Amino acid sequence: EDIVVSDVIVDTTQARVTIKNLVDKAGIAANLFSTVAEGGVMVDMIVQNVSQKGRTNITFTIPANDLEKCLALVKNAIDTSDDVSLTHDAEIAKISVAGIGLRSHTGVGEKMFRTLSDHGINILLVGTSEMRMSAVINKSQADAAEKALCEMFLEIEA
Amino acid sequence: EDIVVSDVIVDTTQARVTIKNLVDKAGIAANLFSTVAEGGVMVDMIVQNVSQKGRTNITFTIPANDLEKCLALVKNAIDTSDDVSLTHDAEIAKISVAGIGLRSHTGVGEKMFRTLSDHGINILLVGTSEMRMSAVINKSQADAAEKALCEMFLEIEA
Ligand SMILES: C[C@@H](O)[C@H](N)C(=O)O
Ligand SMILES: C[C@@H](O)[C@H](N)C(=O)O
Repeated sequence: EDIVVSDVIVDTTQARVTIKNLVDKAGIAANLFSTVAEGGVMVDMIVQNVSQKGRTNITFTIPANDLEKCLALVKNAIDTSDDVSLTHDAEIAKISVAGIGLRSHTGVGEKMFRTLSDHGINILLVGTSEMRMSAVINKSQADAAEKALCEMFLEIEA
Repeated sequence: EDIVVSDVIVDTTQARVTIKNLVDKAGIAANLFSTVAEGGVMVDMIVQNVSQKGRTNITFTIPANDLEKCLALVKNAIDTSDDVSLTHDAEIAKISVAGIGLRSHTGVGEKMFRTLSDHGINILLVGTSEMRMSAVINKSQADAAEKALCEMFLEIEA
């Protein structure tokens, strides 16, 4: 019954960048990602939750090797006088469960999160789509997460 | 040069639910999504950004027809005495740009956000993966967004 999941992917090559307290108005995301793209940095995951009091945070992941360059680019683009700030984390792993029609199988997200929590793994960031559910966790737990998710979804002793 | 994008999808059948101020520790996401799944509500997008002061928000989208049921389920599952609260929005559209290898083409996210901002469309929520970039916007702007994104990515006068 778990055949909808075709793959478990663990990526330990990325870093997280978060811009905090951005004004939630049209054009802000466009400007940010233009800056990063023009700097030649490739962005993988992008996560933005709903705003509170007109402000929100945008987090994205990039190759860890580009972290210095990316932080420099973004620092020039943000308005620190407006309380916008920057955080980053190089000690992450991005784990993804890939398949088809994940939405119509209510069990996948729940199983993925339960599997991680059963192993005491805290979920730092989540972004999902119909074909891929991705969570960012601490890099030190990447192997444990991979093993547990492979056992859960692929019936493999990884 | 835009052939990596194969589809522009606009979904106006969903609603957004956000649980605010959750404790950021292992097991919280698992409990939340178990509750929703056991109630028979199918979850599509899930977005969680990084925590601040040990707390974070989780947002997810569901069929708009399940909103009442979902809110009732979640209210029972959260600890309002711990300042955890619930918000929702039925007036959303989820717009997605789908393709292959979106990560390695730095232009796609930037173009998607720029196209929306050029039309004055504010981006409320973002969750992306290598094959699909999704943004939630106000439902009233769904047609404008679809037209603009089809013109940008599919060279169609939609
Ligand atoms: C925060 C950012 O996404 C903003 N809402 C925008 O549309 O660009
Ligand atoms: C907030 C929630 O995702 C929590 N970090 C968990 O792992 O369940």
